[in-house]
Amino acid sequence: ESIIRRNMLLAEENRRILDNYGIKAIDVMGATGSGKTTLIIQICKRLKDRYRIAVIKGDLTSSIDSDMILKEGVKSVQVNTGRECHLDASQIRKALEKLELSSLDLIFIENVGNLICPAEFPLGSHKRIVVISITEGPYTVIKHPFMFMDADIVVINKMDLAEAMKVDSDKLVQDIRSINPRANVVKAICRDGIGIDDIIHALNL
Amino acid sequence: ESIIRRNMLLAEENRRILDNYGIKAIDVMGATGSGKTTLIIQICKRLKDRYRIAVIKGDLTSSIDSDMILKEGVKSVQVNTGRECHLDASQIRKALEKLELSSLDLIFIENVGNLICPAEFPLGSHKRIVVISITEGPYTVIKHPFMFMDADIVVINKMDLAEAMKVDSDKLVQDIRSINPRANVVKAICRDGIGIDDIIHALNL
Ligand SMILES: Nc1nc2c(ncn2[C@@H]2O[C@H](COP(=O)(O)OP(=O)(O)OP(=O)(O)O)[C@@H](O)[C@H]2O)c(=O)[nH]1
Ligand SMILES: Nc1nc2c(ncn2[C@@H]2O[C@H](COP(=O)(O)OP(=O)(O)OP(=O)(O)O)[C@@H](O)[C@H]2O)c(=O)[nH]1
Ligand SMILES: [Mg+2]
Ligand SMILES: [Mg+2]
Repeated sequence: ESIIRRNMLLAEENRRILDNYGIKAIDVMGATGSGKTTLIIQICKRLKDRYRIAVIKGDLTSSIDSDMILKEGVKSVQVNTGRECHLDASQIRKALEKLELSSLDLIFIENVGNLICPAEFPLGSHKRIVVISITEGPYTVIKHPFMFMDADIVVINKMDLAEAMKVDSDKLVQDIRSINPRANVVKAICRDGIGIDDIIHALNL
Repeated sequence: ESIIRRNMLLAEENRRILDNYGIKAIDVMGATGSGKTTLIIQICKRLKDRYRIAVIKGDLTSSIDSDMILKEGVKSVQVNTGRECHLDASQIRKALEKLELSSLDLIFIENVGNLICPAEFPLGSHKRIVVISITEGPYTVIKHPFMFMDADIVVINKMDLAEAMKVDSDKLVQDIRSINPRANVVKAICRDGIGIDDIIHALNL
């Protein structure tokens, strides 16, 4: 599949650019509304005094997330993917050209809300966080094996709703471990800041 | 885009086959874990004495949903899409060939859990239901306009969690109406059977 191959080469170029500037890039992926933006904002609140941060956000349309991040005083670039269900490496390259890379340490790349397509299109990042929500039910991990295979950190979010959902979060942890034994799994309530320090620690930040 | 065009022709063929047998086919779409299977099972409980029903389910892998439906005494065909983020018309054609069409009145087609890709690939159905969950947050509709443009019914599910999520369901209804004024919107708690009769009524069943 030459589209996949071409994307991979562009992703490697992005990675070289980031490494030249000493910038760490972190993918944040997950289904629509799982808590990606909430997580990024919570991380930024804690880290923006120690690191110079920017966020690249992909959505089909609108600048809702990007505007929210700008309100936090964090640089943000919005990428609109139109009908494409994932960001690709060429879009990230263009976004990097809009940022002043010499003045950044850390870039979060929030992908389009989708648990399938982003797994096929690496962007050149150093780490990948996947955010699932307990509200998605018990089979989220089993049904989407490819998304979890390359995850460094998996966040099980909205744990405040675990009881109402009657979903066993320990079973979800097992499902993740059976696909990817080296993934760091953190149970969180991102909206309330619970679990954020563990995620920052897992990122070595 | 010749893949899209070819799919459209196959979808029209599927539609002719269904019409020849007098079978109504209903798409059920929505993000991962929004409540599609729960909705279908609740509808089947109420309708299986009046209609002969089958369900075609698409998932990347596994037969979890199909097995659940079979447990309800309803015929089910599982389609595994591999790395594809949506069902396509050729897969539905093969699934139809596995069913005894002369002994069916109604087919539900539950798509892969994804709010983007299925909108691009019509399957030949008569009606489309889109299930969103209040737990996905306030921007689900605005961020995915294409999915709602052709919806006949939109179900806002998991209303039992609306208060905990602090999401305004009336604003979601407005968002749907501004994209698609003719869509029938039903607030539901599928797990508890609330809203199901309204959905059945909206389907003219
Ligand atoms: N109950 C609960 N709600 C949460 C939590 N974290 C986030 N939310 C809510 O979930 C909704 C979606 O959160 P977002 O952070 O926008 O999710 P997202 O993954 O960025 O969504 P998209 O970018 O649109 O795919 C919002 O209403 C948040 O307030 C949590 O821990 N508990
Ligand atoms: N709280 C609550 N949970 C619900 C409701 N409806 C469904 N659920 C739960 O949500 C989870 C997912 O439901 P499913 O019906 O499997 O969702 P789905 O859309 O078929 O999921 P996929 O086919 O995997 O994309 C399950 O744990 C259900 O029990 C509801 O009205 N309220
Ligand atoms: Mg977001
Ligand atoms: Mg299902």
